Amino acid sequence: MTQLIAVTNEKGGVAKTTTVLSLGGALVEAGYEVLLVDLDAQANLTLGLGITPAKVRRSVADVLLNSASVLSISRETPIPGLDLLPSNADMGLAERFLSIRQNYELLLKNALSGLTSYDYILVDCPPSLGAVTINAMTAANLILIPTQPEYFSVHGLRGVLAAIRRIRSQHNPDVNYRVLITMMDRRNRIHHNMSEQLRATFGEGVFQTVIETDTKLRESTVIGLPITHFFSRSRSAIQYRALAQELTQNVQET
Amino acid sequence: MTQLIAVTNEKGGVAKTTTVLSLGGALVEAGYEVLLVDLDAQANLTLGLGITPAKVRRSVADVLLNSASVLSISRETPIPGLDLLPSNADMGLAERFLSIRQNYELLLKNALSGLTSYDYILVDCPPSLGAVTINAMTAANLILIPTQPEYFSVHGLRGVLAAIRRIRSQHNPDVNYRVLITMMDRRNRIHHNMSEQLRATFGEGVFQTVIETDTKLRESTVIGLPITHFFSRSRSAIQYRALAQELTQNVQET
Ligand SMILES: Nc1ncnc2c1ncn2[C@@H]1O[C@H](COP(=O)(O)OP(=O)(O)OP(=O)(O)O)[C@@H](O)[C@H]1O
Ligand SMILES: Nc1ncnc2c1ncn2[C@@H]1O[C@H](COP(=O)(O)OP(=O)(O)OP(=O)(O)O)[C@@H](O)[C@H]1O
Ligand SMILES: [Mg+2]
Ligand SMILES: [Mg+2]
Repeated sequence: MTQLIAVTNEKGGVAKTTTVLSLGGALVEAGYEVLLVDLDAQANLTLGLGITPAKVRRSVADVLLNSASVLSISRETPIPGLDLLPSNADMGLAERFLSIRQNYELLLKNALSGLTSYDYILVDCPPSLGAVTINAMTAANLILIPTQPEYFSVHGLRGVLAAIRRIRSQHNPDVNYRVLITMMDRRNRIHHNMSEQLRATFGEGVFQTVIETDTKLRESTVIGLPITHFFSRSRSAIQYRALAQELTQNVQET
Repeated sequence: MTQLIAVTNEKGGVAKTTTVLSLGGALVEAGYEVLLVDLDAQANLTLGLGITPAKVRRSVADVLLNSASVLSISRETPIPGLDLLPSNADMGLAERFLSIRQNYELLLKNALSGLTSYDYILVDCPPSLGAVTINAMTAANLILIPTQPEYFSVHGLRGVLAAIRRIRSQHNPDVNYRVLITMMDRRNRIHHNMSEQLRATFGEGVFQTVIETDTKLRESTVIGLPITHFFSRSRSAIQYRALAQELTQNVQET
């Protein structure tokens, strides 16, 4: 049964795209068939796989706005078993014009419903809680919320959880969520305190796995490969593999 | 003559809010009268000044959506000479519903036009190029673009510059822009290479002042004060003062 995971947080720069790229790489290494979906007009996920967004003629925006089929836009990536639905600047139009349609929240879920050959579909969201992110949350089995252990990030969880409550009451009552601590600097006192606070507040709702800062991740985005396939023995590759293992063992109720 | 500076970048987590807070503190220290405007539904600028967004009943959203007067929502902050137009979650509604109005781009410019007693108005934008950010760019004399010297951030400038070209051709032909390098780690090779690339591409269009990583900035957000008033001798307080000086001396053509 295909598991769809929406990776989202209204807070910017918390490693949403990096998590989709790296977790995707780790899941493929573990033998799963994986589809990545780029819902951000910035198209960083597309860029992070070595594809120039300006050269993408048909993107996920065509699927959402013009009912293009998913298969007509999907691409293979340099990694066998890892496919991509790319984004481009048109996604900005989707953000502005989707919400005036009736039942716009279900567009992504319906478009992806036939893709039963994938074990996991990972969706990268923009830093907002607008129409595009709502689509991803409505289609999701799990909402994975990357969070830096910093004041603005932790405060921002409130808005994301309010959106999840709305989604549960409308179209997706069974969706779970889990928080992933990212870009953690173990020597930093604020990071330590905020991580403790997150575990105290969310308990099982926080992944055991923590992703620490690792400058190799910055290098992998320039090269256009997930960290698992760029620098296999790096700290972040090892940590994202641990995340993939934790995820595949138990997508828990929260 | 009041100078309005919109601090914006579609890329998330590049220190837009931190720059508005810190630069605001530095300008007030130098004797200027300053108004900060929070246009982000996350309301991090409001939070960073010690105000709980959930308790803000009337925000900038009321000004944009319901023609509330600016004076009816403006607040003093703990810092004399530094006032704030706060945000709250209603700003999400502004992002969704503004763009269907005729000439929506001019709403902020018109609302702020009577505030001649301020020397500087600094506007914090959400990580997007939607209707709210377009309002800020249209009202601005200068668009300040904080950018981390990393691949996704530098690539994202393309989208911001395209938006500036559109704004110049429509309602604001004289607006300038300048890039500010933020969260720089001088020991990091990628940061060094990307900074060189930015200077080679933009020349004078990049501030001389660079803001380096400084964990004291993280602590100041928790306390609710700009870094200049929280830890006056810290590296980032000194660098944001240098930025204020560079800004007040020459808001150059780019
Ligand atoms: N663990 C890490 N260690 C060091 N750098 C990291 C780490 N994770 C991500 N980064 C870097 O931090 C920056 C922010 O990450 P990323 O772009 O993935 O965040 P995002 O949440 O997708 O941002 P946005 O809100 O703009 O979509 C990127 O330049 C990325 O390379
Ligand atoms: N120079 C710096 N050194 C260390 N940390 C910093 C620095 N500048 C900002 N930060 C921290 O990095 C995080 C991101 O900064 P900030 O929230 O200001 O970015 P932003 O661009 O406003 O994000 P968003 O796109 O979500 O609005 C914050 O937790 C902030 O405290
Ligand atoms: Mg991203
Ligand atoms: Mg911000």
